[in-house]
Amino acid sequence: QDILKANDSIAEQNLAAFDEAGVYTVNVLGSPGSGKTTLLEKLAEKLNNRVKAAVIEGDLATSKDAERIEKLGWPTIQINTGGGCHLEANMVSSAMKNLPLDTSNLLFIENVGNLVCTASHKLGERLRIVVLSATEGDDKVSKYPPMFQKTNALIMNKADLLPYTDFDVDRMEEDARRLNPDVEIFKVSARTGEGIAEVADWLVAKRETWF
Amino acid sequence: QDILKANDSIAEQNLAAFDEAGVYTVNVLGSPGSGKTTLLEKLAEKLNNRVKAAVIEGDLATSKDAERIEKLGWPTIQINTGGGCHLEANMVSSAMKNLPLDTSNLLFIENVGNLVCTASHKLGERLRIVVLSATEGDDKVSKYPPMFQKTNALIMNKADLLPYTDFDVDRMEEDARRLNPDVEIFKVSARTGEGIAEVADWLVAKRETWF
Ligand SMILES: Nc1nc2c(ncn2[C@@H]2O[C@H](COP(=O)(O)OP(=O)(O)OP(=O)(O)O)[C@@H](O)[C@H]2O)c(=O)[nH]1
Ligand SMILES: Nc1nc2c(ncn2[C@@H]2O[C@H](COP(=O)(O)OP(=O)(O)OP(=O)(O)O)[C@@H](O)[C@H]2O)c(=O)[nH]1
Ligand SMILES: [Mg+2]
Ligand SMILES: [Mg+2]
Ligand SMILES: [Zn+2]
Ligand SMILES: [Zn+2]
Repeated sequence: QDILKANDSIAEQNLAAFDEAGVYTVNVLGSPGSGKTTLLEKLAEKLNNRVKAAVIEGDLATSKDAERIEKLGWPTIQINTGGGCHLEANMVSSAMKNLPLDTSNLLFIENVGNLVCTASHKLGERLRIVVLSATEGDDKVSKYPPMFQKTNALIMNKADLLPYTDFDVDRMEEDARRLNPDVEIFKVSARTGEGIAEVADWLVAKRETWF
Repeated sequence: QDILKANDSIAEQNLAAFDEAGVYTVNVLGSPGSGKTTLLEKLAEKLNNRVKAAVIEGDLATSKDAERIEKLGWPTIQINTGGGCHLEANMVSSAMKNLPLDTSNLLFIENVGNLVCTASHKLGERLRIVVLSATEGDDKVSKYPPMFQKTNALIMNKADLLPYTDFDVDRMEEDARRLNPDVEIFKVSARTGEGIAEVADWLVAKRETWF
């Protein structure tokens, strides 16, 4: 509780710094392999003429995700936690110093793959999106409630694999709205591009509304 | 570190109690939706004449997984962590009291869906298996090393979906053996049953070798 309070106060400082720099910050959450990085890759195509994006990549180890994002031409910083299960606000504070915030207006923070404790650690974001893949099972919303209670959007990814799963989209939606009545729900395939334009439009609109 | 030490000492006590009762305990790990519960459901068919199994189910919320396991006729206890991201040894100590250990010889503990900190919290298990699904991506072994360093077996699940993914099985195997040269690797589909008999045979053999 004290640890979370300390983290939250640093998150507040980050948020103020982002506001000062005119940067709209988005925390991208979801299980390992849900498709967070692939989603960012696909969003780039739809966002590049409309925003100046930068990325903080969080992982236990390797710079694989940062290398993927760099190919998009977006300024990227990789954080390695070593073994830590979630990004913390102080890690974001340090990473921020090495990003061109003055010439950016949208920052994605791809969090460590984790459907649990990433939910309770604010980083200084304005918006949260959770990527849930159709291959994980439709009971994950009810089984991991804090993540879905605390998100602005639920992005159901891998829609292209729905024919090969027993995923009940209606059940996912009902569970999500019961926990979080105002949550935005998108159904996408980061592989085929289906539904990606809608997510991009929503992100651009959220940023413009805030400014 | 002190917290982990305290946890480990309770884990040691659990291990001693399991040995005393002649129960071989298996920690079942993996991301949310990797297929841990489905694997246990499929293993039951192959194990029921050969072992007396019991299960401790760990989740943040709901008893959905315990209800699925109960249908198999195995004694089951559900632990709900509330928000905690991993099972701890003291939770297992309490749960053990409510299981018929004297008439069981194999205990599965299905851990919270999490590829990170479940790796560093011993529960009193003799064996660890990690379920990695072919839909999560072949880079997960290298990106989440502690989990794969500390496991006895890597069970690649959802082999039936391989045709629809870019999962490179060789890369997964190379990364796993580099981190953990003696790791056992199984490729299965908990949906179709492919490869399940081999996992069951290995579990029975591991239990008999230990006794
Ligand atoms: N079929 C299909 N596969 C996808 C889709 N999106 C991502 N994938 C695959 O899913 C795997 C994981 O994708 P990533 O983008 O690495 O997932 P991630 O959430 O960033 O994973 P971590 O950062 O390690 O937590 C890769 O093999 C992708 O090719 C999709 O919409 N459809
Ligand atoms: N296609 C396919 N789907 C599978 C396979 N194994 C499990 N699934 C599906 O994957 C989803 C998740 O399975 P679960 O068994 O609930 O996964 P889990 O690891 O127990 O999830 P948590 O306990 O919530 O962490 C369900 O929709 C299953 O039907 C498989 O081998 N092939
Ligand atoms: Mg990623
Ligand atoms: Mg389960
Ligand atoms: Zn954590
Ligand atoms: Zn944890």
